[in-house]
Amino acid sequence: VIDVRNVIKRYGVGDAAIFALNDVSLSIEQGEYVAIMGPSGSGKSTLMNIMGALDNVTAGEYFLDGIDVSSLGENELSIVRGRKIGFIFQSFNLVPRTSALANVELPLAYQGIKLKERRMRALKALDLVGLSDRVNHEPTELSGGQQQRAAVARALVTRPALLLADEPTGALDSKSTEDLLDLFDQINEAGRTVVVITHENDVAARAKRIIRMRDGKIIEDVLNAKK
Amino acid sequence: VIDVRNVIKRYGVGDAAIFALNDVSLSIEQGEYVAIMGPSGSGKSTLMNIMGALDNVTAGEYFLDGIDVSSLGENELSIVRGRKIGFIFQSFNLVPRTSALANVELPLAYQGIKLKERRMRALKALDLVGLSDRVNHEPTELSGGQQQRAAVARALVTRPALLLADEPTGALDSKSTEDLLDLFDQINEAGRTVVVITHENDVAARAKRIIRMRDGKIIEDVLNAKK
Ligand SMILES: Nc1ncnc2c1ncn2[C@@H]1O[C@H](COP(=O)(O)OP(=O)(O)OP(=O)(O)O)[C@@H](O)[C@H]1O
Ligand SMILES: Nc1ncnc2c1ncn2[C@@H]1O[C@H](COP(=O)(O)OP(=O)(O)OP(=O)(O)O)[C@@H](O)[C@H]1O
Ligand SMILES: [Mg+2]
Ligand SMILES: [Mg+2]
Repeated sequence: VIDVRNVIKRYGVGDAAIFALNDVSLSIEQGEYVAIMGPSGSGKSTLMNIMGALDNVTAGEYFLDGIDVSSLGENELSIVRGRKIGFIFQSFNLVPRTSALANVELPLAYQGIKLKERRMRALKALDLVGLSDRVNHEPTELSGGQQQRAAVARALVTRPALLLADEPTGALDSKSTEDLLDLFDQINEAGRTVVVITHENDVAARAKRIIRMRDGKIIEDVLNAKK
Repeated sequence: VIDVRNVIKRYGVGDAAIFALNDVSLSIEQGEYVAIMGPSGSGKSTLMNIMGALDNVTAGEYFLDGIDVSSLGENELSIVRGRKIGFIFQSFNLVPRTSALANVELPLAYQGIKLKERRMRALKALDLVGLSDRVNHEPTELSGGQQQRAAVARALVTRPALLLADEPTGALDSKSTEDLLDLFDQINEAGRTVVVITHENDVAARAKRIIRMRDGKIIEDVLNAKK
């Protein structure tokens, strides 16, 4: 599914250049459950943006399901992303002044799914994350944890084969965290690929493989002994 | 310092009304270190916004250093806030397309502090949170954890008597979290009042008093046995 080969992501040039990713190679098969950990600024979100075809590499190659992503135009990329990948961003990225329901329906609207089906699937996804009583609230009318759960519902509503989640439990209390991780387990057991960036050990403990980064490099890639 | 009396915060009317705070009373003395915990949606951020005079109560009273906040106009409120309170928001609230340095200087500029002193104090605050090498980066050029640390620097730069922090470590790895909590300890030992909202037990463990909320009410208010 994911095949990152010698990828460099650089910002700026010369002495002031910052290497967010510095020669990273990584492959992830369908159905894997992988956690990515590492200090603040080590390149985790940058790697997720590359894996989600949201950002370009400075050097190296990236193949998503065998397709060379650099050979696709923006239109083809957004179709591939919309069909295959669910994103949970570190800063939620909900559309402001738009209800939780409309936010969750959005990815389905892009796929041309009719209103009746969209509405039914979006309500079901919001129920899964415990937000049935807040479906008409806009982002400013939701607490931090509720916004994060709405973002999770939006990522799951298209039933993506690949879920990329960046700190999905950062704003959640322990009960909501447990519920969410149980949901991820179910998704993975159904054969979908899950990649989770986290700095919380109890979140990483659910994954079958743990990757650690530092200064833009992968410094460790091990199977989770507890699994 | 903080004297909340029978405060209600309600959104909407009639059957659809939501009581974010439902008859909350709380007083905090100068120099206290208090943690506020509770499930997602239980009213923690709403309570912080009331304590920071950023939001109005539906019913009840709020006294900040003995002053009835409802008797002040917006101009007087922003002076009181600017002088006395440092805020760390759950969603960072950095000014976009503005460098970390300029973001941290902002509260000092509001107080009319000259550029030379502003610059020196802002650089020192950014150094305290480990961001000396990112002072010219704008929010989109910072990782999630770096943005959170810039927001912490901005809250501390005015040396406020009261620090209100909402999930200040949500996006931080364990080392950055430890460093930040050490900083809060130093601030509290210097006699400043610290109020931290968190769902992480190791963050709450640093406080001397722990308050728990549920459905807009305070259900527990105990001294931290470990302290
Ligand atoms: N503008 C609004 N309109 C309607 N309801 C609102 C509004 N703002 C907040 N709420 C509701 O008030 C309740 C309390 O919200 P608050 O943000 O204080 O929760 P919290 O304890 O900080 O939760 P979290 O841990 O998820 O950040 C929530 O149920 C939320 O949906
Ligand atoms: N547009 C940009 N310009 C310059 N530097 C950038 C830019 N975007 C990111 N960076 C830098 O790249 C590095 C990697 O950032 P990234 O967001 O991937 O970190 P992260 O591992 O996700 O950290 P966190 O745990 O804090 O979220 C950081 O040091 C950051 O400052
Ligand atoms: Mg990140
Ligand atoms: Mg909150």
